[in-house]
Amino acid sequence: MRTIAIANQKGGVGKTTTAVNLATALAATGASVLLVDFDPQGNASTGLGLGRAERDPSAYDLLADPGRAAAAARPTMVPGLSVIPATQELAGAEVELVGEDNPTGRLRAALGPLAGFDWCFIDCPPSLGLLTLNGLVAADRVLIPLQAEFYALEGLSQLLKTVEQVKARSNPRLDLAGVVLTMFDRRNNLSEQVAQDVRAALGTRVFRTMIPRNVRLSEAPSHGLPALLYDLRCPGSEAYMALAREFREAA
Amino acid sequence: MRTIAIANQKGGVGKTTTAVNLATALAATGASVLLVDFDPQGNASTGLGLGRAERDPSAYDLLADPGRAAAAARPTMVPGLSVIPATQELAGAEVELVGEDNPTGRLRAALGPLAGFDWCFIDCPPSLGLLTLNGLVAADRVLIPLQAEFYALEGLSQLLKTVEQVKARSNPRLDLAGVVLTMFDRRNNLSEQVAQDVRAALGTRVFRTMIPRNVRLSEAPSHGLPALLYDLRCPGSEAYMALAREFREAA
Ligand SMILES: Nc1ncnc2c1ncn2[C@@H]1O[C@H](COP(=O)(O)OP(=O)(O)OP(=O)(O)O)[C@@H](O)[C@H]1O
Ligand SMILES: Nc1ncnc2c1ncn2[C@@H]1O[C@H](COP(=O)(O)OP(=O)(O)OP(=O)(O)O)[C@@H](O)[C@H]1O
Ligand SMILES: [Mg+2]
Ligand SMILES: [Mg+2]
Repeated sequence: MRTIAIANQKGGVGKTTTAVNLATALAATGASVLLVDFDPQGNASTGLGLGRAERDPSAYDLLADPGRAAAAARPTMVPGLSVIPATQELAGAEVELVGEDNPTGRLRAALGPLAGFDWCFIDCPPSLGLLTLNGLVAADRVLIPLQAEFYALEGLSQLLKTVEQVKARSNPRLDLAGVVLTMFDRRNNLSEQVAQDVRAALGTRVFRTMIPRNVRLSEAPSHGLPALLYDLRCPGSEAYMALAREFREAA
Repeated sequence: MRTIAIANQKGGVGKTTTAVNLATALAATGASVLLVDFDPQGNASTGLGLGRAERDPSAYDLLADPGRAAAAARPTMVPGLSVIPATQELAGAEVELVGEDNPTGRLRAALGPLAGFDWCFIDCPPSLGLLTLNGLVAADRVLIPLQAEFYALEGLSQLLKTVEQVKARSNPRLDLAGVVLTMFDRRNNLSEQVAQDVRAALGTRVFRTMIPRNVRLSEAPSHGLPALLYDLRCPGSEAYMALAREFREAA
């Protein structure tokens, strides 16, 4: 199993939308995929149709008892895609883990023994706290969704620095899978400008595929469906299928 | 001085854009305003033109030594608007304050003695952790920017619950100033649907003023300027001036 953390401390850049739709696109090619919702908001769980009452056990339970991962993973309406859901309880972990033994290695311990999955994606919350650090320590690669906006660009160097620190201190196998530009609007100079700046700085570490701004992507979660099931032909779904192809080639 | 926390754990909903532009609009009416950047990303500080080297002392220093608030507040290019800037160091506070004495009351202690300001706005990070809790404990009112999107709506009830808990346990004067709809796009059914749902649930606690999606609002920070100085006549600036009028009437 290869594990990919989807992280960016900037909020609202498309982490969850990327986690749900990239995982779905890979499952659609016949791979066996697990999505771990590691954000107390629980948006990825909602985006895959899980109600609040269908989240026991949840990701929070893995932190106290890593052996529960297999029991927490459950199938979704997408063939080949399972999910470990998140509840608000997960927010407590940021405080409860402080001072505990191995505070950033709990998720890695939980996912280690899991078998039967080709890929595992971890949707991280908008911060560089203990939940995201657990995601980075558990991962082989980190995928960074980047909204084509100025504030989002500002946080990128801090995020890359944190990835380097985690690689040096706790997880030597961690590398960057790549940066994917999201909510890209061709008509908007700012989008073009940010895309040029990021490609100039990071070169081939930026995926060629860009995810366009597409309202169908934001409508799908209100139906509890990934965009690929809600509207397979929309520009958003097509872009995530292209990203899945590019991602598999690069992996 | 009346203190307003701008909070929402959902990322990218327009907290910083609202903090910078509402504070600017109020200063433009002759009020004396302080903006506290309480997000380690430091976006509000950037949006008001402060470079990374101009942030000493910063909001982080207030947590260790509340007496430094007056020294940390500095003028901006907006007459009547001062800012206490944020640095990445602030992220450490989420861990350092755990187990300390009075972990959620540090900001309140720092802002209490400040004189000479009519209004104080606190830009909170996208989480319900110790930084946001410090903001809610220090505040008289909480203003909730809400993106007209499904995932943003999902988190609202958790946020309102947290506000009630803070009011019951640590800050009895805390009340909701209101919810302001942001990035509203009249052409998009989802926006209209979310706006209707929120008004049905919260009634007059939702501001009449809605902030439209307007690219000029996202361009302004790349020039280190609030939108009102970057482009006073754009729909975004006009909306924040209308919000400032409505906010003053309601206060
Ligand atoms: N390409 C897109 N086009 C249009 N809307 C999008 C797109 N990608 C995401 N969205 C919408 O934008 C909002 C933010 O996206 P999302 O919630 O996936 O970001 P996030 O980084 O996971 O946020 P958070 O930081 O809160 O976890 C959501 O309402 C989502 O539906
Ligand atoms: N009304 C608007 N129209 C267009 N763009 C907007 C609008 N409001 C905010 N933006 C842009 O959307 C992005 C998110 O806004 P902002 O950073 O203010 O949200 P936030 O809630 O403070 O995010 P975070 O959760 O990361 O702190 C920014 O790039 C900002 O420039
Ligand atoms: Mg998310
Ligand atoms: Mg912000």
